[in-house]
Amino acid sequence: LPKVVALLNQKGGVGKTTSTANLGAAFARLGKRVLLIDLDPQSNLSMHFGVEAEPTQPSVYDLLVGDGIDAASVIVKAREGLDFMPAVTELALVEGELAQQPDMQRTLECAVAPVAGDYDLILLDCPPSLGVLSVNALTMADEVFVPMLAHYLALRGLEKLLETVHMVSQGLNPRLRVTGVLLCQHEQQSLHGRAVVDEIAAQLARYEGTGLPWDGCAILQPPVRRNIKLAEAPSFGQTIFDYAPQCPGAGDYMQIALHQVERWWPS
Amino acid sequence: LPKVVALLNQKGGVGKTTSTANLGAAFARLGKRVLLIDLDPQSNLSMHFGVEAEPTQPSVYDLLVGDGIDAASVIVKAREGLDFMPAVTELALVEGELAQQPDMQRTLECAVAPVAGDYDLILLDCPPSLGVLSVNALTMADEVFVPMLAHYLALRGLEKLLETVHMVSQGLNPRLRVTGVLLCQHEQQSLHGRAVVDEIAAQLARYEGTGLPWDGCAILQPPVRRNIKLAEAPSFGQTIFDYAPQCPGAGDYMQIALHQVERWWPS
Ligand SMILES: Nc1ncnc2c1ncn2[C@@H]1O[C@H](COP(=O)(O)OP(=O)(O)OP(=O)(O)O)[C@@H](O)[C@H]1O
Ligand SMILES: Nc1ncnc2c1ncn2[C@@H]1O[C@H](COP(=O)(O)OP(=O)(O)OP(=O)(O)O)[C@@H](O)[C@H]1O
Ligand SMILES: [Mg+2]
Ligand SMILES: [Mg+2]
Repeated sequence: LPKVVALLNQKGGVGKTTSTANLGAAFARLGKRVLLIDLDPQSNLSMHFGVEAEPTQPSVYDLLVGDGIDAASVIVKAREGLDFMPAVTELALVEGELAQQPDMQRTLECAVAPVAGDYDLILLDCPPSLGVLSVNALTMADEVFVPMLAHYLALRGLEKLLETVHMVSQGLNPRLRVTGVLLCQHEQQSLHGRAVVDEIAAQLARYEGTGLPWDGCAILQPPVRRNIKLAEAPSFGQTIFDYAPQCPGAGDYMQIALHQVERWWPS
Repeated sequence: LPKVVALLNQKGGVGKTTSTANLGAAFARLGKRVLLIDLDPQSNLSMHFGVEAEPTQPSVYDLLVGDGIDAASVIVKAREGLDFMPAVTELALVEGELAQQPDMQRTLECAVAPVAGDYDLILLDCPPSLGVLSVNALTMADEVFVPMLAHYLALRGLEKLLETVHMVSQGLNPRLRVTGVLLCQHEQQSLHGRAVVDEIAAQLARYEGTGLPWDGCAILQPPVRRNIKLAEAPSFGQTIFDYAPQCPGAGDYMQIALHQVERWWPS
């Protein structure tokens, strides 16, 4: 069975997609079989792979609301060992459509089940909201990473995110854990950033031993530094490892992937 | 009658709120009477003013769905010449509640009308979506500023924003114009940034003379540089002019305000 990780933060523009694409690529380069699922109607994830969408290519939308869609047909190969399921703008309608169905929170999990066994790791790129799509991701996930900026405004809204995680862990998915805060676009030299990181660390320390889903959550190391190469790569349809494998952004995502490989598949 | 400007971009985390707060503060320091309206359920705008919300303080939510709420009671003083109407998380429910009513897109405009005459300028801080709240803002606005990053991913989604503006200008608000692209968190030395700015400028040039609502839209000068002071200020409940009036972020927002004063109120 694959490890399933949701990258979730209802705050927009923090680095969910950049992290899903580049962590996914890093894990694949480390030999893991990886599936990425784009749950954002803005469908930015595929920009990182330079794969032209065939007009007939089924999307996550078809998978969720279609009848008898073959999950394997939704899969697009991005790189060696790296597959993804693309999103489309129609996904914005799913919030309404799925809401009509009973047990709608399990739709994603059930739809992906037929192909899940082909992978070591599945990463779920969530939209900037805590609606039906994100709840589907949380229902399917083993773990949650929270990409965020070390900015004061980013601390607010964390509470709402944890409320949603708590709700899902109480009912739909008792095994759900928030295991990592993923610092994105990090500016090492900023005193403000350091103060915010200390505040995050202090909050995480208070959760230790509480038995809550984020008990034991850590700040993933290293923070992913702000590095314009990470913003440039998708404009060329490339992961950071294609575009600038020696740059700090590539190094940071690879380091995070290495640490997680040791944690999830200890040798 | 006041000039009404909506700061809109459905992409999250680009700088809508930072710009509304600091442009608002700049215009007030230039002697204009300014009202800021927070339309985002995440209610970040008030963080920039350090004003403690009284438990009994009515919000934009009450103004929109309440019965017979006195618009003047929703107003909170932020600084000399700078007032604001605060948001609350319940505003997230408005999308559903207002959608039941006929003529729901005019709700904001009508609710604010009794106090509008007290101001020279009203700025509307939009949420990261193109739903009912943003459409209410577009229906009330004379002009739209689009805060955005000079990143490749930011170019996508611009089309969807303009579609929504077009729809509102066709029916509800024929006077609506998109007059400015507001470059936020701008990194001057980035070649990628310059390439994206050139692309934005080229697209804007193509709209010239088309008669579309964004005919004549310009990139506002100067771009607002990335400056950590702008992220720090709200953690102290301060505008950038309180916190670091000499920093580049303050200078950039003040320059933009000066240019707009000359355009809107030519001496
Ligand atoms: N470490 C970094 N250094 C520089 N730019 C970055 C970095 N990480 C992300 N970016 C840029 O920041 C912007 C937002 O990133 P991204 O799209 O990954 O965020 P997101 O959380 O997925 O946004 P959304 O909420 O809209 O889905 C993009 O233009 C991206 O290229
Ligand atoms: N010029 C800048 N330099 C540095 N940081 C900035 C700048 N402008 C904005 N920020 C920071 O970037 C983050 C996002 O900014 P802001 O909240 O204003 O965006 P927004 O578009 O209003 O987001 P949302 O879509 O969630 O409403 C905040 O942490 C803010 O402090
Ligand atoms: Mg994204
Ligand atoms: Mg905002």
